[in-house]
Amino acid sequence: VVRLTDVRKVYGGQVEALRGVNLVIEEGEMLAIVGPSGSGKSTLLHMIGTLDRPTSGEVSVAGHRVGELSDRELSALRARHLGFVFQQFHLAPGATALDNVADGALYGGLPLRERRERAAAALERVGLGHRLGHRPHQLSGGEQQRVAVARAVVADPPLLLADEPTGNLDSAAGAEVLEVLRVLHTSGTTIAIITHDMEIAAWTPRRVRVRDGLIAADEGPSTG
Amino acid sequence: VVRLTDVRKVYGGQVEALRGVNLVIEEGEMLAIVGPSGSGKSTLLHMIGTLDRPTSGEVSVAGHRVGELSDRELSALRARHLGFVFQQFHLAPGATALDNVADGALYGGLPLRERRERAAAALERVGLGHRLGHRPHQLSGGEQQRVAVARAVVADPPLLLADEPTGNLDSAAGAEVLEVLRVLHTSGTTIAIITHDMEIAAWTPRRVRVRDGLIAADEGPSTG
Ligand SMILES: Nc1ncnc2c1ncn2[C@@H]1O[C@H](COP(=O)(O)OP(=O)(O)OP(=O)(O)O)[C@@H](O)[C@H]1O
Ligand SMILES: Nc1ncnc2c1ncn2[C@@H]1O[C@H](COP(=O)(O)OP(=O)(O)OP(=O)(O)O)[C@@H](O)[C@H]1O
Ligand SMILES: [Mg+2]
Ligand SMILES: [Mg+2]
Repeated sequence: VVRLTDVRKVYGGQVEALRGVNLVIEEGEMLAIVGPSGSGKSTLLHMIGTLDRPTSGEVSVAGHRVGELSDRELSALRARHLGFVFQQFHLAPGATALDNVADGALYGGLPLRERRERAAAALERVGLGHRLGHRPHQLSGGEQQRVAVARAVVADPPLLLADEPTGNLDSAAGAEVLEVLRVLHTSGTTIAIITHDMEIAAWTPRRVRVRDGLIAADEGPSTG
Repeated sequence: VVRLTDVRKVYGGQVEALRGVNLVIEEGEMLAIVGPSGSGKSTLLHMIGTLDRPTSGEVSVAGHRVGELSDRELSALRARHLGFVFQQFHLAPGATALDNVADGALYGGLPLRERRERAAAALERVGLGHRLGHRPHQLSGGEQQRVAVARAVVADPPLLLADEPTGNLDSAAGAEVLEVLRVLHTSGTTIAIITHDMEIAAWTPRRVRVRDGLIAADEGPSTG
């Protein structure tokens, strides 16, 4: 469902964030992406998620060669196929937790009331049933992170990309998030999780280790 | 150096984030503040750091009763006594990593060039000597977090309050941050660290456990 071929990403003509990455993610897989801070993990996720274009090399998602699509076609592809949990959350500051999550289901064609019902259910699964009406600045760091998780899963995307989804959570709240991901995975969702938590990395079937803009190791199912 | 007496904090007349907290922090201590997401830790840190006023109860910092100071006097007190690492970093988006950190030493009366030298040294100690000229949006999540740490320590404040300073870091980068904190502590700095990392909590001499807006336990030196 995802194929990266010799992908390079250079920022400002100087910083080589990715230096020739080859990666294949099969449908239904769950993998962790680990590596030192600054090694290129979030950049890699942005390439997989088509949020940014590589400097060179090819990205293919759901059979489409991303480099051949217009921005509009890319936007439609993302809406259909991808869910994101961003490292910095990127919640809409003016909307409640409920509406932030309901917006996650915007492309499914469902009416607002139904999207809000799904949003409430998703928020309850990450322990935020008592915070539906709070806006992001009225939430703790870990609560904002969980809203970001709920928003990504509510649309039930075929491919879910999560960048450090538990970094601000205690073990109990983190376990709730992982349970949501585990259930999604069992129902067929393909999931890639960037994490600094070695327990999570040990829990996923596959581990992709990034170092200095390259994939240093790829351990577990669907590899080599 | 810090005394909280029966501190309560209610948001919007409804959310009781702190429900009667009593806490004493002696000069030169290092403690971890732990507890579930949403339990009141960041709110507690904001009370200790005088960034917000309690709904009721008293806060005393460096011998001053905070409730009796004007906003201007409070601002001066903070500038002299406190350093912060925020959970959401709060870096200046238009300034480089170097200048973000140099601003941390603004109240010491040092000229810009000297502040920049100190800033460069602080950034090198957290492994960012190669990112001095990058602006926040040109840094990874963990790099931004480390810039926030460097900015808090560069002024050598008597009291350092760090909210989840390693949540976005791998173990190597996290260890660099902890080493910076350890060295500061050895030189006499009083340090309070909010963390979800149980290894860090085990490493500090004292652990304050927060639960539902109350201090549920206080283990280690300088207690009971
Ligand atoms: N401005 C606000 N208005 C209403 N409720 C708020 C506001 N700020 C925080 N809260 C609530 O107060 C509670 C405590 O928040 P706080 O940020 O102190 O938690 P925390 O322990 O730091 O959590 P985390 O580990 O997730 O960072 C949370 O349940 C949060 O929803
Ligand atoms: N817009 C940019 N301009 C210049 N350099 C950038 C830019 N964005 C990222 N970088 C650099 O590219 C490198 C990789 O960044 P990336 O965000 O992918 O790291 P990461 O592995 O996700 O790190 P972390 O674990 O800290 O989140 C970093 O060293 C960063 O400084
Ligand atoms: Mg990252
Ligand atoms: Mg917090």
